Amino acid sequence: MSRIISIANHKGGVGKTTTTLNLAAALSSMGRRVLMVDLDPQAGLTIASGLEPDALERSIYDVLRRGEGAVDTIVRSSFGVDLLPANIDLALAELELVSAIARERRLAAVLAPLRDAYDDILIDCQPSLGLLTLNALATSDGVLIPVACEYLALRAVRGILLYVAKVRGQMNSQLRVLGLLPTMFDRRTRHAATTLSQLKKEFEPKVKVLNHVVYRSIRFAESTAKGVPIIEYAKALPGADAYRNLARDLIAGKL
Amino acid sequence: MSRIISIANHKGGVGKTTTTLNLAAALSSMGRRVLMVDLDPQAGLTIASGLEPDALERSIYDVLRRGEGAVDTIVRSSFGVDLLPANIDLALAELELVSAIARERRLAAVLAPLRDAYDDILIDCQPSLGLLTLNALATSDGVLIPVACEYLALRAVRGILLYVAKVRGQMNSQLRVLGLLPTMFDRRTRHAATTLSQLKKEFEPKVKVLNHVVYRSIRFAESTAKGVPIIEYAKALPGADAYRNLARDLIAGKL
Ligand SMILES: Nc1ncnc2c1ncn2[C@@H]1O[C@H](COP(=O)(O)OP(=O)(O)OP(=O)(O)O)[C@@H](O)[C@H]1O
Ligand SMILES: Nc1ncnc2c1ncn2[C@@H]1O[C@H](COP(=O)(O)OP(=O)(O)OP(=O)(O)O)[C@@H](O)[C@H]1O
Ligand SMILES: [Mg+2]
Ligand SMILES: [Mg+2]
Repeated sequence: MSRIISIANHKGGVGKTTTTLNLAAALSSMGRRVLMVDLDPQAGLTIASGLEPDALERSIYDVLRRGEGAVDTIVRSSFGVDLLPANIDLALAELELVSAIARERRLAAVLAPLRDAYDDILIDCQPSLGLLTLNALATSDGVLIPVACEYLALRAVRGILLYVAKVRGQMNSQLRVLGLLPTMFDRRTRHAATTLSQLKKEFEPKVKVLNHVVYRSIRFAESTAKGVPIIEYAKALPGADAYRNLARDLIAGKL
Repeated sequence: MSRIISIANHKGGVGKTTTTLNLAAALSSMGRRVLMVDLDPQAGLTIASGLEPDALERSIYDVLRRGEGAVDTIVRSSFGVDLLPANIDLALAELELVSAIARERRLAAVLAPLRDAYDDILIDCQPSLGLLTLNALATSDGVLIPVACEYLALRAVRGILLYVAKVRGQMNSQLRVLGLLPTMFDRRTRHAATTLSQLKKEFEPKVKVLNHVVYRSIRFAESTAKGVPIIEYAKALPGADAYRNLARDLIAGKL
């Protein structure tokens, strides 16, 4: 039975898509059977996986609407990991789901038949706390929260933690925060170090601030443009190590 | 009668809040009467203006719900520009507005009585294309689209342009794209230059790619943490010039 992990944070541009892709690639390179789910209408994960959202015959929108058919919608990413892809149609799902029955559990129903086929299912969430993100958290065992090491991202953390606590209280008592993943840490500036120490001061020990700090590097944007994960594009990059170590610790049950 | 400009892009972390704040400060320093509107439940603009979202007695959520009372909700930011502030309650507005009458024009009704008191009203939008952003675009004369000079941000531009065209066609024929504002341009990497030239190739001449390129600098995150606009915090920074020149060109009607 697979573990389902959401990568979520309503603050935009903190590295959710980058984390989903690179963690999935690292887990897969260690022998795990991994499925990525793109739950963002911008389809960043689908694009970064080397696919054209507009060229997809079926996407996760169709699956959510019909409540079935995930198996036939899964495609292979450019680096060999399975993906349930998205396109802009998914933006319709938010308004269409509002009046549906069991609207928060559509994704859970859709993923249920897949759970024996994979060890890990990673869901890339959009930068908002609407119905799609709610669907992701409602069906997840854990949530990984990337936090860019900058002031506004730090200030947004309280909001996502409150939201996760609400979902755990009202819909999914299994849901655990796996940790806050520091991203885009710029070693050349004091600002990042100050932000990271504030993050620890404010949220530890209730929530773990992961020590797999992902340093800022332009290699991430370059690798995304090529549809190649960082662990292949820039093997020796500290950021690649961070995602490999994160994958290893996840497999070892340390998170 | 004031001009209303939305700063919008569903791609997260591209500099929407930073642009709203610094453009507002620059316009105000040139004698314009400016109102900022925070339309994002994360309340980034409210925080960066030196205010505590949780300590607000009234916020834009109350105003949207009641359909009035904006004048009594406006507060002064730490740098002297008026702000219609937000807090996390605004996340409720999205679901509550769905079934309201004239749900797309709530913001227009609320801002109408203020239009004679200001020259420019700048609306900071959240990273999604839901009802709040729709309200902003439905009442705007122009939309400014910040685009980080990185691959995934480039790929998201088509999506926001299609959405703006839809709003112009169905709700607000005045709505114009003022331009794509290149942000976070890292001069040390080829990736930014490649992305910027692709942006121009793909979207000009239909849409203007503004030449006020905002270079990447940690000074932006530092200034936001202090609640001080970049034009005061780091006057000589090229990024401060970019926002000053953008303000000057807006006043001169060049955009
Ligand atoms: N450690 C890093 N160092 C430098 N750049 C990074 C890093 N991680 C991600 N990036 C880049 O930063 C940008 C934002 O990352 P990404 O798109 O993964 O964030 P996101 O949280 O998924 O954004 P959104 O909120 O729009 O979904 C991308 O251009 C990405 O390539
Ligand atoms: N030119 C720049 N150079 C470097 N950092 C910048 C620049 N502009 C903004 N930033 C920083 O990048 C981060 C993202 O910017 P900002 O929060 O303004 O984006 P946004 O589009 O409003 O994000 P969201 O999608 O979450 O609303 C912030 O930490 C901000 O301080
Ligand atoms: Mg993303
Ligand atoms: Mg913002």
